[in-house]
Amino acid sequence: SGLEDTVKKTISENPVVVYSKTWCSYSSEVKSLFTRLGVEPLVIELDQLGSEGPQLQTTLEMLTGQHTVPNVFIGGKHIGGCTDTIKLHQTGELEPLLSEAGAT
Amino acid sequence: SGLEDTVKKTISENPVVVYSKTWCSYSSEVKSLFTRLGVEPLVIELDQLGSEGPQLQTTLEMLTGQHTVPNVFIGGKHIGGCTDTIKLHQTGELEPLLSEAGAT
Ligand SMILES: N[C@@H](CCC(=O)N[C@@H](CS)C(=O)NCC(=O)O)C(=O)O
Ligand SMILES: N[C@@H](CCC(=O)N[C@@H](CS)C(=O)NCC(=O)O)C(=O)O
Ligand code: FES
Repeated sequence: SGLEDTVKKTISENPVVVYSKTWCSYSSEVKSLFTRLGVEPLVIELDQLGSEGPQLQTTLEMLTGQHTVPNVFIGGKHIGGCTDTIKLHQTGELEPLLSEAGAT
Repeated sequence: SGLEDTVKKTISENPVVVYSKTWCSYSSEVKSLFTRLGVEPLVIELDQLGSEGPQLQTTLEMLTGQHTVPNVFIGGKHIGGCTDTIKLHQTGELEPLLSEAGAT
């Protein structure tokens, strides 16, 4: 579908992409983790897109199996949510993914 | 107003009250902290009450200055949100509040 192609294009053209909601603290937490690491992700706020927001969220669920926010991609690969990203950071696996994707 | 009286009655009659949203991870985090401490808070899911949910949230904001969830009360006193409750736990101040309120 059109939205699937949009998501695939977005995640392949940007090293780090975060699908988020402005009022969600887990989304804020993962955004601020990237900021602390000196990374500027492309952030797409699903609650700021009108009717396209829920459609995009459904598309993300079809592509990744994950309907929740935040939904994080690095180097075109689906990473998961906030707890997944934090865990990767704690085990030292996040930084190599970021440098491989050209984000740092 | 009627809702203000409802909230005042609820927080005075129950040792621990959490106003929450079912899909919010910060709300889940604070609920599971209480569970780990052996406390069974009264949980009110604002997204399960139809049109009364947003009205209740506005009432909570008028009473506490806080419009966000989770909104936690112990012994009738306004505690704050998730990070506030976790901080009190980390400094050892939460347990005395819970036993004073008769929650443990
Ligand atoms: N463990 C996940 C939790 C994600 C999660 O539950 N997100 C919530 C908001 S904090 C959500 O999208 N809820 C909507 C839903 O459950 O439908 C993470 O760390 O990202
Ligand atoms: N630091 C606060 C953050 C609370 C917060 O921002 N809650 C969000 C959901 S996770 C909320 O209610 N957002 C609605 C809004 O901002 O209007 C806490 O720990 O509870
Ligand atoms: S909506 Fe509360 S943490 Fe996401």
